[in-house]
Amino acid sequence: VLEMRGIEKAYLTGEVVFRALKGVDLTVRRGEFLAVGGPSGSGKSTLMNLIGCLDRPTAGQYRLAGHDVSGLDADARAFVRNQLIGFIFQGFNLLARTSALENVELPLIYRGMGSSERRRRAVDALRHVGLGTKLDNTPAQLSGGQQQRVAIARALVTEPKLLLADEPTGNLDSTTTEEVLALLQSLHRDQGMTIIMVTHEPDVAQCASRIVVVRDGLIASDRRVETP
Amino acid sequence: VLEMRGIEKAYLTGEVVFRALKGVDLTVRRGEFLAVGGPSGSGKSTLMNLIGCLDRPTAGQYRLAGHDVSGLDADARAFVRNQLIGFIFQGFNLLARTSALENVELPLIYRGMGSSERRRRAVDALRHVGLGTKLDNTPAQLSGGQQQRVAIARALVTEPKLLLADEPTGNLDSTTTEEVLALLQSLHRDQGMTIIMVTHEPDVAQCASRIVVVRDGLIASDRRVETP
Ligand SMILES: Nc1ncnc2c1ncn2[C@@H]1O[C@H](COP(=O)(O)OP(=O)(O)OP(=O)(O)O)[C@@H](O)[C@H]1O
Ligand SMILES: Nc1ncnc2c1ncn2[C@@H]1O[C@H](COP(=O)(O)OP(=O)(O)OP(=O)(O)O)[C@@H](O)[C@H]1O
Ligand SMILES: [Mg+2]
Ligand SMILES: [Mg+2]
Repeated sequence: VLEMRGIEKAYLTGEVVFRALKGVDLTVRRGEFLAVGGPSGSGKSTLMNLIGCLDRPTAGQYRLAGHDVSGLDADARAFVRNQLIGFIFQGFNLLARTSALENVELPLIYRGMGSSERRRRAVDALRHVGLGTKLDNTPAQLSGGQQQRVAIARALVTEPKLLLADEPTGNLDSTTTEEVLALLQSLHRDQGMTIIMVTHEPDVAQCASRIVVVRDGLIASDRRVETP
Repeated sequence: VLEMRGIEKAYLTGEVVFRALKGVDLTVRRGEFLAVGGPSGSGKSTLMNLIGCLDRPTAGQYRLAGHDVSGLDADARAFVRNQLIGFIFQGFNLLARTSALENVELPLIYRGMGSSERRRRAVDALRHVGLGTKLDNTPAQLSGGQQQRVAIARALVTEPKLLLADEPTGNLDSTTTEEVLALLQSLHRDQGMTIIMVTHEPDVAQCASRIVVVRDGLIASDRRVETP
């Protein structure tokens, strides 16, 4: 479903050029479940932003679902994202002045879905992550783990073909983590959703069938693992 | 060093009253190292905000370092915090438009420290968490784990008597987590710093000598453990 070749990303801070990604090759087939690990600052979120078309590479080619996306402008990328991708951000990126329910409805508004169908699906998505009693709370009225779960619900509400999850369980206790992982695994099994998940936790990485380790802007290892 | 009795915190959302803390008794002596665990939404961060004088309880008494703080106004609480407490927030709470270095200098500015001494200490604190090459980056130019480490450096730069750490390693890989925990343990051992740390990770909780579990706004268990 996605193919990256020679992907580079450099940032300019003042007069210093920092090479966050130095040449990444990555091919992911439909229905795969990948875990991405590696040290803090190694380039994982940068890679996820490029895969998710939130940003453009400095060099290299990127084909997603058969189309060359490395050349697309901002509007075209936004369209691709809304159609195909669900993104759980490391920092959640919720809208501060709107409720949990409205935050989760937002991607459906972009799709032009009618308001009652939209509401029904958003309520469902929030119930699936245990937030049925928090629909009207704004992010500031939610705990860290509850905010994380709103971000998860928002990413899943459009039933994306590709889910990009950047540390989706970092603020969750072990029980809630297991519930979220069980939800992701069932979507993977039953709907064939392709999942790429950054995680620092070995237990969480074990849900995946392939583990990619990023180190210093390069892919250090990429191997299949036995899933129990 | 701190004593809470009958502490309650309720929030009003619309017309609904939600009781986040329903009557907490907690006594912590100088030099203790506590881990606080419990399910997402159980009240851990709410408790930490009250301990750290960032918020006031709805009911109950709170004495910190011998003074009754439950009755203090906002300015008095800010003074107490700056003098005694270092706080690592679950959401980091960095200033978005200022560099890592300036973020870490901020508590020292409040203390009236001269600019060259301030700079020296802030650079040291950032080096201790491995961010010596990122001093001028703003939070948007830092990875999630790097932002978390800036928050850690900022909390430690004033050499606080009481460190309140809300999930300080949630975004860090295992190696960086070990380095941060080693730093906290040496401050605990050598400077007698009192530490209260919320964490979901069992490995991290094992550094503490006492574990408190919060469940549904109450303390469900509070016991001492053997530290290796
Ligand atoms: N300003 C607020 N208004 C309404 N409810 C609130 C507010 N702040 C917190 N809450 C509620 O209080 C409860 C406890 O929140 P708290 O942030 O203390 O949880 P927590 O134990 O830190 O959870 P987590 O592990 O997810 O960080 C949650 O159910 C949350 O929805
Ligand atoms: N806008 C930017 N300007 C300059 N440098 C940046 C920018 N964004 C990221 N970086 C740098 O790129 C590197 C990789 O960042 P990235 O967020 O991809 O790391 P990460 O692997 O996700 O780390 P973590 O595990 O801490 O979340 C970091 O060293 C960071 O400082
Ligand atoms: Mg990251
Ligand atoms: Mg919390």
